[in-house]
Amino acid sequence: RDLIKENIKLARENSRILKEFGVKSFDFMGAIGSGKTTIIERFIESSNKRVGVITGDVAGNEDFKRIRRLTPHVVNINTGKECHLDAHMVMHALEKIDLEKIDYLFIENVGNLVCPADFPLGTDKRVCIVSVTEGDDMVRKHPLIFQQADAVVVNKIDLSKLVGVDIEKIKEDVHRICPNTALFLTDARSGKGLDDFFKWLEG
Amino acid sequence: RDLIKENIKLARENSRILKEFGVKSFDFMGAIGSGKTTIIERFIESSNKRVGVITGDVAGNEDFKRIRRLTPHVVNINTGKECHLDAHMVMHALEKIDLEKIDYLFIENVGNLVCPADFPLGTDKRVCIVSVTEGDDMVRKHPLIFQQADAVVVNKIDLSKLVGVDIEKIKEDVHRICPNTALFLTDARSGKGLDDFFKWLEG
Ligand SMILES: Nc1nc2c(ncn2[C@@H]2O[C@H](COP(=O)(O)OP(=O)(O)OP(=O)(O)O)[C@@H](O)[C@H]2O)c(=O)[nH]1
Ligand SMILES: Nc1nc2c(ncn2[C@@H]2O[C@H](COP(=O)(O)OP(=O)(O)OP(=O)(O)O)[C@@H](O)[C@H]2O)c(=O)[nH]1
Ligand SMILES: [Mg+2]
Ligand SMILES: [Mg+2]
Ligand SMILES: [Zn+2]
Ligand SMILES: [Zn+2]
Repeated sequence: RDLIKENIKLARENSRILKEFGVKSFDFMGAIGSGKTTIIERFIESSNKRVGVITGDVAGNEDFKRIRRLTPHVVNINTGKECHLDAHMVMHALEKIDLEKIDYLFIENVGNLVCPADFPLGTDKRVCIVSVTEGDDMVRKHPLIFQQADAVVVNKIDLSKLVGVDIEKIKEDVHRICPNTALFLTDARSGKGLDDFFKWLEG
Repeated sequence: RDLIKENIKLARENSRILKEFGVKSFDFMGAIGSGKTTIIERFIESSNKRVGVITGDVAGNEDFKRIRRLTPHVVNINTGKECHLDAHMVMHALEKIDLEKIDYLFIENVGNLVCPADFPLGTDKRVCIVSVTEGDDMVRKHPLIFQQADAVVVNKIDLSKLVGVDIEKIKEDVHRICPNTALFLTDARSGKGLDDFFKWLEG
């Protein structure tokens, strides 16, 4: 479809601009409420890098307000009826960020394990963040987005027994469905497992 | 758009067929992993009604296999790239269910709080099921789907303290954004709060 081709063209343009300014960039995809904003907050709090963020949501500015407390370089995108960000939206958001003043850019995509897979944004890496509270089968159920990701984060591991989820089953699915993808197990509330993930981001 | 108009036409047709057979029907929308399948399982286990189910997922038959253990009247729909069920897919699924043999039909939609809002399926009622583990702002962030729902279920209330979520905030959002929608607070693992919700379904 033309939409996908047009998006790839714009994503390449975004990538060119980010590289020109030497900004390392990440597309944080994942399920609704999996912990995307919390993990970005933890990174900003623990890193000495200058961080910019684009928050993507269907409506409102909840995530924008949370990030705004930690960095001035943040832009909100409301997608309205669209259930994913695309490279065109990101292109306009980049115009509003002073790329000279940041080292890292996180783009928090709309919570959805389907459509974001088809719309790369032009970032260096793509990460898919899910939570054990969603059950142990979300990787099997949504293979395409995990195959597009460079890393998978399985968050809220502190709650696995309380939802009756066997983390080994999730690990097996990741190894089967996306064997070349880095896998991190985290608890973003206590910070457990985040060090390894942040080292991979800065790697 | 024509797609939406065409969908409404087919949804009316589905509704006509279901009413002809006297089948009470429900569209279970909601976030990924919020507890939709678990709540349907609980209903089948506790009710004396004959239940049919259409399970909608992007890929695989995980939910189908779970429901198959409880009722023979179950059909799986794989939506592939689509992040929502539509009336056309449901029309074909209905052809595979013996509607004479069931009293209730549950349609478990794809986990997504955006697009299902625009695609009614022709059921009597629409329910939106979210979980406290997704945070306390998912109603504010996705107003459209909650305004389409006849009832909202906030599930996994047993975990609210562990994710730092204030249920009162969610209740306030529901009263503000969709004041005419019935609200149920549940813990589908222990069964707490399900009686009231099931009474509303059978009401
Ligand atoms: N117990 C526990 N709670 C967590 C963890 N990570 C995040 N939370 C909680 O989960 C809820 C959702 O976290 P967010 O960071 O808002 O999730 P999100 O993915 O950004 O959500 P959306 O942007 O709405 O899709 C909040 O109440 C967090 O406090 C974790 O590792 N363990
Ligand atoms: N603690 C707790 N766990 C729950 C509750 N309801 C469901 N779970 C668990 O949450 C996970 C997801 O439940 P499912 O019923 O598969 O959720 P779903 O909405 O059908 O998921 P998808 O079809 O993948 O979108 C499972 O591990 C369940 O055991 C609850 O009320 N409390
Ligand atoms: Mg967020
Ligand atoms: Mg399910
Ligand atoms: Zn989409
Ligand atoms: Zn959609």
